[in-house]
Amino acid sequence: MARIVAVVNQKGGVGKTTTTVNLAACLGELGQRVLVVDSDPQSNATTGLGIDKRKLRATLYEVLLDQAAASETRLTTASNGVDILPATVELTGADLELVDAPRREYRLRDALRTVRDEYDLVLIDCPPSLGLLTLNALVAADGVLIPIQCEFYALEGYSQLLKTVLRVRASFNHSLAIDGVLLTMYDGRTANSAQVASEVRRYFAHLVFDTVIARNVRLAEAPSHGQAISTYDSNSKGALNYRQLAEEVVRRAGEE
Amino acid sequence: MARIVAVVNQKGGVGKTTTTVNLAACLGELGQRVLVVDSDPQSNATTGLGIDKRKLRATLYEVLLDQAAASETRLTTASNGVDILPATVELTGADLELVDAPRREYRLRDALRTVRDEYDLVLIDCPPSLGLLTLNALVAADGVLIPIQCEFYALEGYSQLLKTVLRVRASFNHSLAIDGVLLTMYDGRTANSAQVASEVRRYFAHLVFDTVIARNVRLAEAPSHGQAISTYDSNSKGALNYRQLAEEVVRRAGEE
Ligand SMILES: Nc1ncnc2c1ncn2[C@@H]1O[C@H](COP(=O)(O)OP(=O)(O)OP(=O)(O)O)[C@@H](O)[C@H]1O
Ligand SMILES: Nc1ncnc2c1ncn2[C@@H]1O[C@H](COP(=O)(O)OP(=O)(O)OP(=O)(O)O)[C@@H](O)[C@H]1O
Ligand SMILES: [Mg+2]
Ligand SMILES: [Mg+2]
Repeated sequence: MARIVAVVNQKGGVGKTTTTVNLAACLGELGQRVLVVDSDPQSNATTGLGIDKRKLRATLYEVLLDQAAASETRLTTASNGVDILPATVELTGADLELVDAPRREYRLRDALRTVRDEYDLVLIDCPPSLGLLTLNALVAADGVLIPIQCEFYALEGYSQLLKTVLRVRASFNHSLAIDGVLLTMYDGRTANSAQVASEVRRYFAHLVFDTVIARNVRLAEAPSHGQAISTYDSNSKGALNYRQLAEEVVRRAGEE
Repeated sequence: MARIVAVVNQKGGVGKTTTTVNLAACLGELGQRVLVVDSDPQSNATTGLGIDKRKLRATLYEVLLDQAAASETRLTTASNGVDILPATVELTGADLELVDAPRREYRLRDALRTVRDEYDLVLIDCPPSLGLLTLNALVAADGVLIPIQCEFYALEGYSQLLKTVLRVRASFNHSLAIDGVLLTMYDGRTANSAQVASEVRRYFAHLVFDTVIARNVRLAEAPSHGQAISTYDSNSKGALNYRQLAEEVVRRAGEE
């Protein structure tokens, strides 16, 4: 049975989508079957995996509103072993339309129940907010992966995030765990990155992945080609880092 | 009477806070009086302007809930001519508490009416979402300033943002204008930045500021010292760019 992991941090631009897309692709290279769920109306993960949004008949929006099944909405991608449950900007409407709906927090969890057994891992890319879409992801998930950018402002949001995780654990999903904290955009040339990294390690201790994702411009270029880094530039530092992360994720899963 | 400008983009990490803090400081250097309103629970602008959050008695949260007046909550900062209406993580609660409140969209607008005449400009730093806090900012504002990071993923969100601006203009605030679009984190070493910049100019035409903010690590370092770039490193590229922007904003205001 697949583990469902929400990639979440309400601080914006910390590498949630970049981590979701590239970790999925690198796990696919290791022979794992991964479903990416794009739960951000900006739908960057859908574009990052090369999907043409203009051709989509159904997306996560229809799935959450019970107008389509997850099994009919997911698509294969150009990355081996990686499927996606895509999104478009229409997903913004789900917040409003589900305000009074029954079981509105459990919609994603219920929808994924029908497909999760076909995968080793489900990765949910969350928007930079703690609204209904992120709440759905946290209720559906077994664990969270928290990317933290190695820059000062990124240090200020995680107490809010942890409070939200604890609240979801208390009211909706008792087994929600923190699978790991990932340091991203580490820039070895500045003291800033090292200071932030050591502060994060002090706070989160063993939860912090050994793998650190360095700042690497190839990671920012790959999405414009609709490719994961392992396809766009297999020899880049970004590809190396995300392959290391994929191996660490597999190793950690085996140790549980 | 002060112009109220909301610095807004639901895409995360595009430079909203960095622009709010540094544009305010550089306008202060030109002799303008600026009020920064921090309407993001992550309260990065509050930290970026050197405020110790542990010592705050009242913040924007109390102001929105009518428990404190804006005039008693704002603080002076170390940047000449710049005051701040600070925030803490508690602001997250405003969303929930105002759900059924009367005039919930007008709370910020009403609160700022009492202080705006003491300033030349009010800059509202928004969170990376289009929820009630951003809605309050759009209803209170005369115009919006939209930072767009020169990276591919940042191209995918502005249709959602423009729809929201139009909706607010139709239902709450008929005179809301787009004051400008600011290109940020431009990295001359990669083709990516130039492609994104030309795409943004094609879409927004004359609305795009002539000033482009280059990627400059000193901008990411300044917040850890609680200083604006003009204080932290006055000779940096980042300080130069934001001074240029301040001059352009003043020039544009004069031409209206
Ligand atoms: N390690 C890295 N090195 C360089 N650029 C990166 C790296 N990781 C991500 N980026 C770029 O930084 C920007 C922000 O990353 P990304 O969009 O993945 O963050 P996010 O947390 O998903 O943002 P949002 O909060 O808007 O969802 C993107 O343009 C991305 O291409
Ligand atoms: N021109 C720049 N060059 C280098 N770093 C920058 C630049 N502008 C902003 N940064 C850094 O990039 C990160 C994101 O910027 P910032 O926090 O201002 O964005 P934001 O849009 O306010 O994010 P959020 O969506 O979380 O509110 C911060 O660590 C900031 O210090
Ligand atoms: Mg994202
Ligand atoms: Mg910000």
